[in-house]
Amino acid sequence: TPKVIAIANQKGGVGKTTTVINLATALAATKKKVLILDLDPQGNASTGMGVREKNKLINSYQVLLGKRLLEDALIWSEVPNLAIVPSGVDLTGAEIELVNTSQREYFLAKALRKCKTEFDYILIDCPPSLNLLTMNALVAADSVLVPLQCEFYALEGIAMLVKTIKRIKRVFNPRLEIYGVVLTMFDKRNNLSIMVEQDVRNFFGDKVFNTVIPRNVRISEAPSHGKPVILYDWRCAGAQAYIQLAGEMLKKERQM
Amino acid sequence: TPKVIAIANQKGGVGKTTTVINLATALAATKKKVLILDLDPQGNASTGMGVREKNKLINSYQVLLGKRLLEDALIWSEVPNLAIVPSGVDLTGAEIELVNTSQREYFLAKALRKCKTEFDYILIDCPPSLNLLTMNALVAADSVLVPLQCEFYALEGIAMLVKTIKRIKRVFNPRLEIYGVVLTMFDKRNNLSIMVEQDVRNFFGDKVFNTVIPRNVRISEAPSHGKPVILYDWRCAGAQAYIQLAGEMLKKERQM
Ligand SMILES: Nc1ncnc2c1ncn2[C@@H]1O[C@H](COP(=O)(O)OP(=O)(O)OP(=O)(O)O)[C@@H](O)[C@H]1O
Ligand SMILES: Nc1ncnc2c1ncn2[C@@H]1O[C@H](COP(=O)(O)OP(=O)(O)OP(=O)(O)O)[C@@H](O)[C@H]1O
Ligand SMILES: [Mg+2]
Ligand SMILES: [Mg+2]
Repeated sequence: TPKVIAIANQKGGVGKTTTVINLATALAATKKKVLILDLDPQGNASTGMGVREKNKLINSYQVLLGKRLLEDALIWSEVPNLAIVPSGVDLTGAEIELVNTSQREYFLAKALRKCKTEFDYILIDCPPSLNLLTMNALVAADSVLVPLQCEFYALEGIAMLVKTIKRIKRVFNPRLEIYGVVLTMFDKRNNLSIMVEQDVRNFFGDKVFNTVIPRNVRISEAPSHGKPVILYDWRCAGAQAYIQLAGEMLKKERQM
Repeated sequence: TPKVIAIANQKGGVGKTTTVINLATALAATKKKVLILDLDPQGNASTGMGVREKNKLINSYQVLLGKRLLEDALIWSEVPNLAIVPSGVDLTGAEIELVNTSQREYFLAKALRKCKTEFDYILIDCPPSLNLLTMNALVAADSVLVPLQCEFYALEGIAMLVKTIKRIKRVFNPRLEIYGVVLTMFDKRNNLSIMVEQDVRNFFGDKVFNTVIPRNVRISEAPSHGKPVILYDWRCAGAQAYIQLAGEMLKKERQM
């Protein structure tokens, strides 16, 4: 059965989508079969993977509500071994649709259980909020990967996220664990980055990956070409960091 | 009556909170009486203005639901003429509480109408989402200021935001206008910034402020001191840009 990892953080713009796309690509390059599930109405993961005309496709909203099978919605990307379930604008309305249903937190877990395709990893891109979409992702997931931007406001939000994860684990999903924390947009010339890194390693200990993702302009250029940075410019510091992160992940898993 | 401006963009991390705090400070420095309303459960605007122990205070959640008057919740900041209604963690639950009530989009508009204090401006910091909190802000506001990060994903999200604003104007709040678009985190060494600026000026015309906010590390340091960057380091490029933005705003209003 696949390892389901939710990439979540309610703070906006911390590198959730960038981490999903590039980690998925790096894992797929090691012959793992990977699925990206885009659960953000903004649909940045879909665009970043080159999916066009999102509104014409079967999307994660229909899969979430059980109207379509995951297999019907998934699209194989230009990266071998990597598929994506694209997002749809109608995800914005999911909160209002789900809130009065019973089992509203379990919709995604039920949909993923029906998936027959053999994936090694399913990575879920979450919106910047602790709403029912993110809750569904945390209930369906085995673990949570937390991208943490090296900025003050991002650090402030971590306590709220950890509290929510603990509550979901207690009430809805006992197997949920924090898979790890990855520092993003790290700028070694900037004291703030260094300070945040120290704080985070003190707070989370060895849950923090050794690999740190540097601020790197090639990363922010890649989405306009509809490609992961690993395909856009694999030599750049950003791409190399994500390749290294995937390596560290796989090594950590072998030791478990 | 005060000019109510919602600072909104569902894309995360584009500089909404930073714009609210620093624009409010610059306007207050010109002797305008300004109120910041923190409608984001993350509470970054409250922290950035030096508000501590948020959970012990009366907050924007109670004001939104009509349980407390705005005057009971507001705190005068260390910046003369500038007050803030702090956010509370219970705002996360507001969506689920409001969704089944009638008039769920008008709660904030009703609460602001009861305000007796004479403010010239009320600036509302919105969460990174098009949820009921942001809807309430757009229904209560006279206009919307859109901070736009000079990045590809931020540009992609603009169409969705404009569509939502038009819908709110048509269905709930006929006076709602786009006050302006302000480019943030602009890096003149980066082609992507230049490309985004051209696209945005072509799309929005003179709705785009001439003032562009540069990427400036002092801006991201200021929140850890609980101060607007204008107080933390008024000489830096970031502070000067926000002072210039306030000037441009006031000039534009005089010409209307
Ligand atoms: N390491 C990096 N260096 C430079 N730019 C980056 C880096 N990581 C992400 N970015 C850029 O920063 C912006 C925010 O990243 P991204 O969209 O991945 O964050 P997010 O957490 O998914 O945002 P949201 O909360 O809106 O979903 C994007 O424009 C992205 O291209
Ligand atoms: N011009 C700038 N230069 C450098 N850093 C900036 C600039 N503007 C904002 N920042 C930093 O970038 C991060 C995102 O900004 P901010 O939190 O204001 O965005 P936001 O849109 O309010 O985010 P959210 O969507 O989570 O509410 C913060 O850490 C902030 O300090
Ligand atoms: Mg994202
Ligand atoms: Mg904010």
